[in-house]
Amino acid sequence: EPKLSEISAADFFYRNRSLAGFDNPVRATYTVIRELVENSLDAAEERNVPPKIMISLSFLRDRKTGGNLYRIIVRDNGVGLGSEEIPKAFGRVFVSSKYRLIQSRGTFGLGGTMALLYGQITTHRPFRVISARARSTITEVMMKIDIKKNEPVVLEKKNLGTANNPFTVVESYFEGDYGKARRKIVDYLRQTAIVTPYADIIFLDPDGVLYFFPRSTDEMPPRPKEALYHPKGVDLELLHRLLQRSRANTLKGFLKTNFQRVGDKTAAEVLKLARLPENLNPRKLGDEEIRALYYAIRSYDRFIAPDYTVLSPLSERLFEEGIKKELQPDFVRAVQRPPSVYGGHPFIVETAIAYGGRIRPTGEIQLYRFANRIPLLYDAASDVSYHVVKNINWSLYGIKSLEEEPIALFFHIASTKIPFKTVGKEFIANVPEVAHEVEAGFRACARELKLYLSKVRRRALIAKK
Amino acid sequence: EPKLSEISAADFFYRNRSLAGFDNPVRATYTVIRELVENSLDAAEERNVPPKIMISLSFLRDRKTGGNLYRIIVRDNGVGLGSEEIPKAFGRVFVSSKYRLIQSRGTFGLGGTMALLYGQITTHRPFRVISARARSTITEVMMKIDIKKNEPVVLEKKNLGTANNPFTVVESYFEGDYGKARRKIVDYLRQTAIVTPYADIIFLDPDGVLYFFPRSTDEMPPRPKEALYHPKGVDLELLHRLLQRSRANTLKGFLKTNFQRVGDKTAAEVLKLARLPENLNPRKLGDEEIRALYYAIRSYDRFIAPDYTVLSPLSERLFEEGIKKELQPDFVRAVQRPPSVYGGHPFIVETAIAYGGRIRPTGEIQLYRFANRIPLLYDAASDVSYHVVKNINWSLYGIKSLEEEPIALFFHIASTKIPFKTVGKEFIANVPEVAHEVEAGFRACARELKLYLSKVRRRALIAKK
Ligand SMILES: Nc1ncnc2c1ncn2[C@@H]1O[C@H](COP(=O)(O)OP(=O)(O)OP(=O)(O)O)[C@@H](O)[C@H]1O
Ligand SMILES: Nc1ncnc2c1ncn2[C@@H]1O[C@H](COP(=O)(O)OP(=O)(O)OP(=O)(O)O)[C@@H](O)[C@H]1O
Ligand SMILES: [Mg+2]
Ligand SMILES: [Mg+2]
Repeated sequence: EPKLSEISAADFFYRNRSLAGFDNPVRATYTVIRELVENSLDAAEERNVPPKIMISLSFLRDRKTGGNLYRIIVRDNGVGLGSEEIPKAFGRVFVSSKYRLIQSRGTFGLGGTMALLYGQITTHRPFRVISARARSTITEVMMKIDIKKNEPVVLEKKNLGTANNPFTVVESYFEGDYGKARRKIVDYLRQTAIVTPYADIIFLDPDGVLYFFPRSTDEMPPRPKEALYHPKGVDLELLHRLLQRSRANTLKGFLKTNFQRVGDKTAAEVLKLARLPENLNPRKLGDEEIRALYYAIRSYDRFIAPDYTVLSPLSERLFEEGIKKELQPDFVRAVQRPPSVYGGHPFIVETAIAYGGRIRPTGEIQLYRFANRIPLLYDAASDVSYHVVKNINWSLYGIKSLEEEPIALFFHIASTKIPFKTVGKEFIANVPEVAHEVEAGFRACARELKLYLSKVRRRALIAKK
Repeated sequence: EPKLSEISAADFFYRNRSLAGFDNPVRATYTVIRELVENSLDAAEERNVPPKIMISLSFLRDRKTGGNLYRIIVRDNGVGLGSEEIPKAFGRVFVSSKYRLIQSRGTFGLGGTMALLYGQITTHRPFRVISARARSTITEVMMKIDIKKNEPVVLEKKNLGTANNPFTVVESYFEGDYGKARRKIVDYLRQTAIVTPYADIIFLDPDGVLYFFPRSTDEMPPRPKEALYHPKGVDLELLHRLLQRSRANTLKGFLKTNFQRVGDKTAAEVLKLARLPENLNPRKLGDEEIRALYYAIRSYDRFIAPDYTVLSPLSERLFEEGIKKELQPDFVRAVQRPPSVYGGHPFIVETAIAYGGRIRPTGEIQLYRFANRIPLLYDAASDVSYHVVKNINWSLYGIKSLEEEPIALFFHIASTKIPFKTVGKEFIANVPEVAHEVEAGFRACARELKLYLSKVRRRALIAKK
C-alpha cells in the first residue's frame, strides 16, 4: 500500500486555508479585500503613478443558501497584465512578479490567487479578470483554478480592443460576512490611507455607503530599487545559489558583484579570513571551500550598513503627518532607524509615539503596525513589536501604564523581505535584528516624550499654584 | 521581459522559513526537535505500541563559525520507512502519509522535511536516515534536498541487513541556540508526557543532562479511525471532488457512502430539499445541480453529530490524572464536549480547570493548550481558546482575576484537521464552531469550580469564627 501521497500547493492552502487568512467567513471577507487592494497598490506603484483604486462589494441575496453571497470588484490603474499572464498570475499558487529582491507588498505569490480560490470553493463560480498593459490589448478572462493540479482553467478569453492606459479589474463571488467584518475593513482602508497619502481609494460597501479616501499629496515616494543581498546573515543555500549562477571569473569579483557594499578592500579581507585565493573560479568551489567562505562572511564584522536608497520607508515627516491627521495628538514624534540587515535582507524600522489630544486610553496597548505600507490589524500580541513594547520599562519615560494613558505607538518596517510569521501576514516574527531596531526606535521616541511630559506636567504644577 | 516567475514549495518555505517556525536559531532549535518528535510519536502510534523515543542533542564546538553547531539524533520504534520511501518522505515538501482523514499529529507534509532543510541551509551538510519496516530491510540513506526543485538528492544508500522490529533514526546537523531554547524544549517534552502517558521519552541534552519521561501506563488509547467527512461545513470544492470520484450509481447512494452518519432517511430528505432525483448519476451532475445539492446540505439542520469513535481524545480521566501528576492542585475538573464539526471535519474539545495546591499565580493567564496531543507553547494570546477565556466573566464563578489567583486552564482539541493558523503549529484559528465548544467546556468546568470555591470559602469563614 503506497502510504506516502503528495498534494499540490493550491491543494495544501485549500485544505489549510486558515493559514492564509480564511479562518471563517468574517475573516475571509477582510482577507479577500486586503489581498486584492495590496495587489492594486503594488501595480500602480510599479508604474510610479498615484494609485487609483475602486473597490465595490455588493451583497447578493441568494435564497438557496444560508450563507451570504457577495460580489467583489476591484479596479486599479496599475501596470496591468497581458493575456498570457492573467491565467498564470491568478490560476496558480507560487507565481509572482515579486520574487525579486525589491520592496513590495506582495511577497509570497499566493494572496490574490487564494482570494479567488476562496470564492471558487464557496460559490463554485468562475472569476473574471480584465486587464491591459499600457497601449496594449485589453484581455478579459473568465477562469477557475484546478486546485488539485494547481493550474489555471481558462473558460473564456476575449480581446476587448486596445487601451491607452493600463488597468486591471478583478471580479469574484464569495461567501462572507460583511456586517461583522466592516469595522476591520474600514480600519484597514483608513490606515492604508495614512501610510499611502498619495493614493485615491474608493470603497462602495454592501450597504451602499461610499468610503472615499482622497489623496492628500501627488508626491510619490522614491521607488525602491532592486537590491543585491547584503552579506550579513546570508545562509549557505543562498551562498551556494549565488556561486552557481555567478558570471564572475574570480571569487573576489563574485563577492563584489553579488553583495551590496562590498568593495575591493572588503572582498580581499573576507577572502583572507577564509584563506581562499582571490582568483578561484566561483562555480568550481568544493563544499569545504564554500563552508570556509560562509564562515568568513559570518565572522567578518566590518561590512558597511546596507544601501539606504534601496528601500522606500515612510520618512519621519510623513509618518508624523499621517498620525497627526488621523489622531490629532498633542505630541507626536517619529524616528527612522538607520538601515540594518537580517538574513541578507536590508530593512529600515520607523517608530512613532503620539500622546494626548484626541487619543483616549482604552484599557489596552494601542499599537499600530505596518509592514511595507501594509496595515497589520490582527494578532498584535504575537508581533515582535508588541514583545519589545512590553519589555520596555515605560515609567523611565514618565508613562505609568500604556493601557491607562492617552498614548499610541506606531511601528513600520520596510524591507526586501518582511519576516511575516503567517501566510495571512498578520504579524511579524521575532527576528532579533528587527527587535533590536524596534526597541532603539521606541526608546528614542520615548526620550522625546519624556521631555514633553515633564514640561507639560511642570506647567500644570505651576498653573495650580 | 517575462515578469512572472515561479518557485517550488521547498523554495517558498526556505525563503519564508519564519512561517514554519525557524524565525531565529533559538526558535529553530525548538522546532527541529518538536517536528522530529511528533513524527516519531505518530509512527509508533501507527503500529499501536507504546512509543519509545530517544533524542540526543549534542553541541559540536566549531571554531570556524560564530554560530553554534549541533547534531540531533532522534530514534523511535515506529512503523519505519522503506528504501524508496525515505527520500520521498524527507526530501520533498508536501509529501505525507497523513493526508488521509484520520487524526494524527502530522498534517501538513512538511515538518520533518523543513527541520532537515533548516539543517542543510545552516551547515550545508547532508542528513542521514536509517529505517526499517517490520521484518524488512534496514536502509541507510545519506541525502540532501534540492530546494529549488523540491526534490530529494540521494548521496548514498546502504542496505544494512534485516530488522525484526521496525525503527527509524534521523540524524542532522544545524545551527541553533540550546541555552535560550532549553526551557521551552523541556516544557514541550514534559507537557507531551502529560498527554501521552504511555510513551517513554529520553532526552540527552548538550550539557549532558538526561531527561527521562518514563511512561506511567502501558494502556494505549483506542486508535483513531479513518473517517468520512461529515456533511456539515463541507465546501463546494470538496463536494465536487467527492462526486467525481464516487463509485456510487445514484445520488442517494453517493450521500450515504461519502458522508458519515447519513442514512437512507437523511439522504432522501436532503435530496428532497435540493429538488434532485435520488437516482441521478453523481458523476454527471451539472454545476447548477451541484450548487443545489450544496445549498441543501448547507441548510439541512438535522444531521446527526459525528461518529465519536473516529477520534481519539484524551478522556476526562486521563486529562485530570496528567494535570494532578504535574501540578498537584487542590481542585481539578476536566470536561469532554460531545463531538462537533467544522468544515466537514469532526472534532472533540476537552477543557479542564485546576485550582490551588502547588499552582501559584504568575501575573499572567495560565493556559495550557494541546492539539492532537501536541503541546502548543507559543503565541497563546492569539489562540482561539485564549479569546474565549478572555471573554468569559470569571467573577460569575468566584474568580476575581485569572492572572492573580492560583488557577490554571487546559484545552485539548482532537480532530481529523486541526485549524492551525500557522505552519509552525503555534496556535489555533478562530473557527466559530471550535470557539463555541471551548466556551461551553470551560463554563462547565467553571461551574464545578464555583461549587468547590464556595465550599472552601465557607469552611474558611466557619474556621475563622
Ligand atoms: N491588480 C494587479 N495588477 C497587476 N498585476 C497583478 C495584479 N494582481 C496580481 N498581479 C500579478 O499577479 C501576481 C500574483 O499575485 P498574488 O497576489 O497571488 O501574489 P503576490 O502579490 O506576488 O504575493 P502575495 O501572496 O504576497 O500577495 C503578482 O505578483 C502580480 O504580478
Ligand atoms: N520517524 C518516522 N517514522 C516513520 N515515518 C516517518 C517518520 N518521520 C516522517 N515519516 C514519514 O514522512 C512523512 C513526512 O513527514 P513530515 O514531518 O515532513 O510531514 P507530516 O508529519 O506528514 O506532516 P507535518 O508537516 O504536519 O509534520 C510523514 O507523513 C511520515 O509518513
Ligand atoms: Mg498579492
Ligand atoms: Mg511531521
